[in-house]
Amino acid sequence: QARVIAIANQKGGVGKTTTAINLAAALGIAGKRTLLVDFDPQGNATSGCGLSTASEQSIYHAIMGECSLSSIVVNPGIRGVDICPSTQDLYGAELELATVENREDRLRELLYTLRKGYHYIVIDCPPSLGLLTINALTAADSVLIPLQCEYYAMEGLAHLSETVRRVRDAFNPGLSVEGILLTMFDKRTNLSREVAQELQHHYSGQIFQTVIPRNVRLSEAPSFGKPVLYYDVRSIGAQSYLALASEVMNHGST
Amino acid sequence: QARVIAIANQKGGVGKTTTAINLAAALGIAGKRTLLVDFDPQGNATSGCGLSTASEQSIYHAIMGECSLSSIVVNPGIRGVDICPSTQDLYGAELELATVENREDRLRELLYTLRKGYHYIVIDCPPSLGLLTINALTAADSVLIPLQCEYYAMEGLAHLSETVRRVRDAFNPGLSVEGILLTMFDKRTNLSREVAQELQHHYSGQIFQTVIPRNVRLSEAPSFGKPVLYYDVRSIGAQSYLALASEVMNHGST
Ligand SMILES: Nc1ncnc2c1ncn2[C@@H]1O[C@H](COP(=O)(O)OP(=O)(O)OP(=O)(O)O)[C@@H](O)[C@H]1O
Ligand SMILES: Nc1ncnc2c1ncn2[C@@H]1O[C@H](COP(=O)(O)OP(=O)(O)OP(=O)(O)O)[C@@H](O)[C@H]1O
Ligand SMILES: [Mg+2]
Ligand SMILES: [Mg+2]
Repeated sequence: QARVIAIANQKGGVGKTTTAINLAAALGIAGKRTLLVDFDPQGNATSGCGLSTASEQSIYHAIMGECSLSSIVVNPGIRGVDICPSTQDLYGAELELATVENREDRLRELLYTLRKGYHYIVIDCPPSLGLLTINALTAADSVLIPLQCEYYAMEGLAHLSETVRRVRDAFNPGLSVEGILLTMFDKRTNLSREVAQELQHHYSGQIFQTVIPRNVRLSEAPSFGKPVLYYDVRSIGAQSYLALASEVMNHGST
Repeated sequence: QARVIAIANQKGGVGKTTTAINLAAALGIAGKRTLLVDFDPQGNATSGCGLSTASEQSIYHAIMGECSLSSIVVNPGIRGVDICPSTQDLYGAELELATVENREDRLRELLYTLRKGYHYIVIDCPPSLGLLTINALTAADSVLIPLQCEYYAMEGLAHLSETVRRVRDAFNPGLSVEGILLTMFDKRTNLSREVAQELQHHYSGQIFQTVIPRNVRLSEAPSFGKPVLYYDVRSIGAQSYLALASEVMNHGST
């Protein structure tokens, strides 16, 4: 039975997609069969793995009940990893879901059919707290929160924790916090160190040991359609995501 | 009659808020009375100017017709700049607006009453293409598109241009593109140079001469609640936004 992890933070550009792709790839290399669900209409997790964001059927059609989830699962050629691609159609889902029955539960129902075939399911979320992110939190066993070491990123954390609490109370009592992941850490700046210290103070016990440094190889890899592990495995970015994967594997029992 | 400029891009973390605050402050220093509208529920433009994101009344209440816009305008102590602050209530607006009359037009109607009092109105948008951003594009004379020099940021540009075209056809025939602003440009990386070259190739004529370099002073300033011009005016970040403001002033006739 797969462990489902949602990668969420309404703050934009904090490393959600980069974490979703590279954590999934690292879990795959460690021999864990992993499904990566791209639940962001931008489709960055889809294109970051070399797939097209213009396919006929995608997660949008599955969510709206027009096809099964298994019919859209694709193997992008990354060891141990399958993907549910996203397309721009998903932009319409936020408004279209607003008025349907059990609108928060659609993704959880869909994933139910596939959980037996994987060890992990990783869901990349858009930068918002709308119905797509709520669906992901309702479907997840835990939420992994990437956090850039910057001022604005800290600001949104209290509101995100509040949203997680509300989803736990209303839809998903088992939802826990997998952890807060510091991303784009730049040891040369005071800002990164100050934010990290402040986080340790307010959220101690919830922060991953692994810290992802700012590393240009991480931002170059998507233009080759590959996770960084297949672009430059010796880079500090790749090594950090391998370390993150072992922390995640040690957390759970799968 | 104020010129209304929306700062929009659905890609997260590309520098929308940083541009909105620092462009508004630079226009204020140049003697142009400027209204900064924080239309993002995250409230980063509000807190980045030292104001609280927990006030009783905000742009949310004005949009929902509960108070006038002028009653929520605040002077944050930045020369020539007033602000319409945002609070977390705005998170609810996307869903609440979904089923009301002329839902795309609410912000344009509100701003109509204030346009005479300012030279410029600058609107900070959330990282999405939902009803809040559509409202901002409907109310605007032009859209300024901040673009990080990274692969994923390039990907969303075609879809954003498509959305601008659709808003122009359906709601706002006068909507033009103020320009594409390259942000967080790092001259040490090939990626920044390659993205800049690719942009010049596909969007030539629409790109600002001014390029905003990656500069840590820009990310430090918000923790002091000040635009970078009031935190470190000699920094390259501050100088770049002063240059951007003169380009914007030369574009228009105000
Ligand atoms: N550790 C890192 N070092 C350097 N660049 C990074 C790192 N992590 C992510 N990036 C780059 O920063 C940008 C933002 O990251 P990413 O797109 O993964 O964030 P996101 O949270 O998914 O954004 P969005 O909110 O738009 O979904 C991307 O261009 C990515 O390549
Ligand atoms: N030129 C720059 N140099 C260094 N840091 C920058 C620069 N511009 C913005 N930043 C920092 O990068 C982060 C992202 O910028 P910002 O929050 O302005 O982007 P945004 O597009 O408004 O994000 P969102 O999509 O969440 O609204 C912030 O922490 C900001 O301080
Ligand atoms: Mg993303
Ligand atoms: Mg912003």
